[in-house]
Amino acid sequence: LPSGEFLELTIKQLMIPSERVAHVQIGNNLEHALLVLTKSGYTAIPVLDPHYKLHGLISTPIIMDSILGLERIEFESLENKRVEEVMKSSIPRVKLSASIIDSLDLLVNHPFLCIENEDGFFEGILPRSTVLNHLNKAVKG
Amino acid sequence: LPSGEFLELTIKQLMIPSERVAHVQIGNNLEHALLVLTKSGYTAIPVLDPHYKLHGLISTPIIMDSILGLERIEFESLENKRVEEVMKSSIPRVKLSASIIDSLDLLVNHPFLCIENEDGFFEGILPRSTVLNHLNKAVKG
Ligand SMILES: Nc1ncnc2c1ncn2[C@@H]1O[C@@H]2COP(=O)(O)O[C@H]3[C@@H](O)[C@H](n4cnc5c(N)ncnc54)O[C@@H]3COP(=O)(O)O[C@H]2[C@H]1O
Ligand SMILES: Nc1ncnc2c1ncn2[C@@H]1O[C@@H]2COP(=O)(O)O[C@H]3[C@@H](O)[C@H](n4cnc5c(N)ncnc54)O[C@@H]3COP(=O)(O)O[C@H]2[C@H]1O
Repeated sequence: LPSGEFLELTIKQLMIPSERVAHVQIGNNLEHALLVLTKSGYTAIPVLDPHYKLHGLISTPIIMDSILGLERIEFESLENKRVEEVMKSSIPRVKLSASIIDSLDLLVNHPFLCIENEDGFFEGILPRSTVLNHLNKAVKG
Repeated sequence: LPSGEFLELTIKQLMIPSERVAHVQIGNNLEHALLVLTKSGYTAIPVLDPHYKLHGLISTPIIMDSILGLERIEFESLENKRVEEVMKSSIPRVKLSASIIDSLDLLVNHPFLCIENEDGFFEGILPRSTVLNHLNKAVKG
């Protein structure tokens, strides 16, 4: 059991804090979102509003699927669509006070989890790699 | 320690077998690759040849980055580029006989691992979600 040290770590200790998380804003169009994704190198990132409230996730599969026409991918329609029209808004939101053990459950189906504080403001993300890194050390250690 | 049952599982038992793995072939252009990625919903898939030898990985970040011009993403050049020109060819290749514990190491930095048999033919993939699912059950007891 990688209990003890690993399970005693808090989400706050393990997460990537909001200032280091690539994201887009409500109101951005898909062309902008695709540029942010491409330049950051990530395949999915959070969608926030100017108050740093979390609204959903946008990903390259979601963007590409939204412009998939009958005959080809219709890239010209990227600038006419906004992130809020296609983003995944039903996502797990983990409280800063949550335990690592509960996050392990959610990470089975989500490559990263969005962390919120008690007032619903975006605090950071917890990616699979961070948790796998600690589990790996616990198993080996 | 999630030893015992979890660590005794073999890669073969846990992997997604090749017939269920979305992939593209050497020689396909990036427009085709992007369509396969979009329709499958995955962000990265293996690149194989007609003999089912593994050559690398292609992903939406790699594709988008390859057509990122100075002013915009140049979608029209997708049909003129082939997967072998941009794919990631330096990737871990895990033998079917490898242990789960060695794969845990690699999964810290790779969302999935490609599995090969002794002759270098593609057998399947081991994604993070499968291993996280088993680790989660082992930790929960
Ligand atoms: N620039 C980079 N440097 C080193 N390794 C890189 C990398 N970009 C991607 N990777 C590797 O690829 C995995 C999948 O990245 P992806 O962008 O699909 O999926 C990412 C992305 O959607 C999101 N993510 C991670 N860090 C982020 C950040 N700083 N800002 C926004 N989103 C992030 O969390 C998902 C899972 O991340 P995780 O670290 O578990 O897993 C990452 C990591 O192992
Ligand atoms: N159709 C679907 N149904 C249910 N969940 C889905 C899904 N598509 C994606 N996911 C979820 O999103 C995660 C990241 O998918 P992604 O395509 O970026 O990254 C995937 C993809 O690059 C590759 N992969 C997984 N299954 C594949 C398959 N059958 N064929 C080709 N590549 C696959 O392995 C990576 C890690 O997969 P993992 O399962 O750990 O993690 C998956 C899974 O938790």
